[in-house]
Amino acid sequence: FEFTLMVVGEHGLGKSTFINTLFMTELYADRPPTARLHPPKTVEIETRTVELEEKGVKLRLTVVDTPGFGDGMNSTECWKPILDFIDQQFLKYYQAETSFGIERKYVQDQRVHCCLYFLPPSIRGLRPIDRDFLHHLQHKVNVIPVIAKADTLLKSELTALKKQLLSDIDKHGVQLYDFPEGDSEQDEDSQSLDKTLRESIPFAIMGSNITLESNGRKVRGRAYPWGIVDVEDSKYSDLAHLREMLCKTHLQDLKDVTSDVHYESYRAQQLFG
Amino acid sequence: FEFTLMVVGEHGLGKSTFINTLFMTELYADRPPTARLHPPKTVEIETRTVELEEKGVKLRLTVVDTPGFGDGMNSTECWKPILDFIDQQFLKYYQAETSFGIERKYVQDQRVHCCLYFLPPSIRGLRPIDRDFLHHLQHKVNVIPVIAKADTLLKSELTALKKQLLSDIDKHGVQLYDFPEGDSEQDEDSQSLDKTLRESIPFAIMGSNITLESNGRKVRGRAYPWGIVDVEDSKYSDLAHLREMLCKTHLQDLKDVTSDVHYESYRAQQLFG
Ligand SMILES: Nc1nc2c(ncn2[C@@H]2O[C@H](COP(=O)(O)OP(=O)(O)O)[C@@H](O)[C@H]2O)c(=O)[nH]1
Ligand SMILES: Nc1nc2c(ncn2[C@@H]2O[C@H](COP(=O)(O)OP(=O)(O)O)[C@@H](O)[C@H]2O)c(=O)[nH]1
Repeated sequence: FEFTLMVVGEHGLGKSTFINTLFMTELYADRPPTARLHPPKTVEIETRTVELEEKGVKLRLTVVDTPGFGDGMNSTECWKPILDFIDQQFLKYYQAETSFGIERKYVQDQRVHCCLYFLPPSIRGLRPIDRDFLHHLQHKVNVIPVIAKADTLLKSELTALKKQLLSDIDKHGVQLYDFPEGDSEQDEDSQSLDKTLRESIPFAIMGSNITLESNGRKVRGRAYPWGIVDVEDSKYSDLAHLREMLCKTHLQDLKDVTSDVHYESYRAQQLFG
Repeated sequence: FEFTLMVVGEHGLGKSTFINTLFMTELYADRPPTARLHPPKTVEIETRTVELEEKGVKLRLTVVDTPGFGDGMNSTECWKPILDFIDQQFLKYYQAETSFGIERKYVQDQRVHCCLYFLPPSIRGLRPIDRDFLHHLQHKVNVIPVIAKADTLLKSELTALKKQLLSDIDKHGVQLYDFPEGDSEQDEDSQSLDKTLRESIPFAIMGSNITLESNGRKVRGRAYPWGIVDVEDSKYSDLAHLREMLCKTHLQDLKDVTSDVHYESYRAQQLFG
């Protein structure tokens, strides 16, 4: 089983910490210390692959990082290298399918199935750079917006920000990954899960590479002088919801929408130009 | 007594909250709600004046805000409108002094005496936009860098960030406001204060418009689910140091350096071109 997740957002928003927390791995151990200090001046594409196993199911996970996004003085076209990479992965798949005539189920699937777009917690609504990125990527990949470092927001600030972002997304007609409307065959539970997930967008996330002791339990957390934050506590973090969605309930749907919607419109463009 | 303080930094970094906390006033009550949501596309200059009184000493404080700084897609010249404003205030003073022949002590002093430069807590060192700004403003105004929303950083992260910023400031030869080296006439106390202030640069600051109850005391704070942060507690906030410095101990020195150093070099440019 193959799945490719892309993370996009400015340097220092906690992207690598979050990926380690989400998949409970140490994916970025190989990164040199200097890369952590200064982002590149133009956007680069870095991919890392890891084999995960959950209850007997093997998952080949590829994480695509985009260092340099929004980090320079001029971000007018920083979405472009990202769009080009996604198209390049479509082309690889297209060539395997057409010129080599390989049956789809045997083609290695390196297309990007999901893009987590990291929003800084200090924004008050979509910024010009966010609108620009979402506008150019919405028909190419399943975009899921997340509010990074949500432990820096009070409950009231988080609620107001989520509300404002949803209204901006609506106003600018941005199309995000849409949780499949509960169809009648689905049982009660899945329908109510879809509803909870739909209502948590944009997901409030936080991450930590450190395990601490809080209330007698071991948790991944951040120890502030005024209290310990358990980054997986669903009272104030949507991390657990997002993990369940990406790894279990919506993994297949994300792959299907990539294939049937985004790749199909790419194919149509290739055929009819 | 007149004093003009400028605050520069991206939208949403807590600048207006901090000014209210620092001077314990409600300076920004007049701001319309829409201005809080979307920053302007180009940098604007907004000034507000308030009369403060502290133990019988009247202080006419002007706060200069620079909405739009670093908020658009292209920040390559966003320092320019700010530099132009500072020069404009020098020119007003210069004209009063020369063309009208008014004695200095009767000229209204609207020159900018100090600039607080707000650095986001998520950075790992000076970014291109910070280096650019500091490079162009360092010989025009007394710049004091501050780390905004420091309650979002663990003690270890804050220590590492202060260290990295000082090393970047040194590497790029940036000249900040320099606390007057303790001269021999100063007593023990002032010398040790100057030392503490010098060692706290860049100041870690936080702010709040809300008063809460914590450990039986009323404090200005932020109530997270995991604990209450007293934004004036000097165990993790440099706010009290900064307030003492700006309002008491270094107020006169900031005015003197503005007049004897920055304005003098402006005057020399006017005379010799
Ligand atoms: N407040 C807060 N800080 C975080 C969080 N996750 C990571 N950090 C800190 O943010 C810094 C940058 O994190 P990193 O994951 O390297 O960011 P990246 O550049 O986006 O990959 C590190 O100092 C982390 O300790 C979080 O959820 N909340
Ligand atoms: N975590 C944190 N949030 C803050 C702090 N100060 C203000 N905020 C929040 O940040 C948001 C923006 O603050 P504001 O002062 O309006 O920012 P400005 O645009 O820079 O003037 C508000 O929701 C504040 O509640 C702080 O010290 N720490």
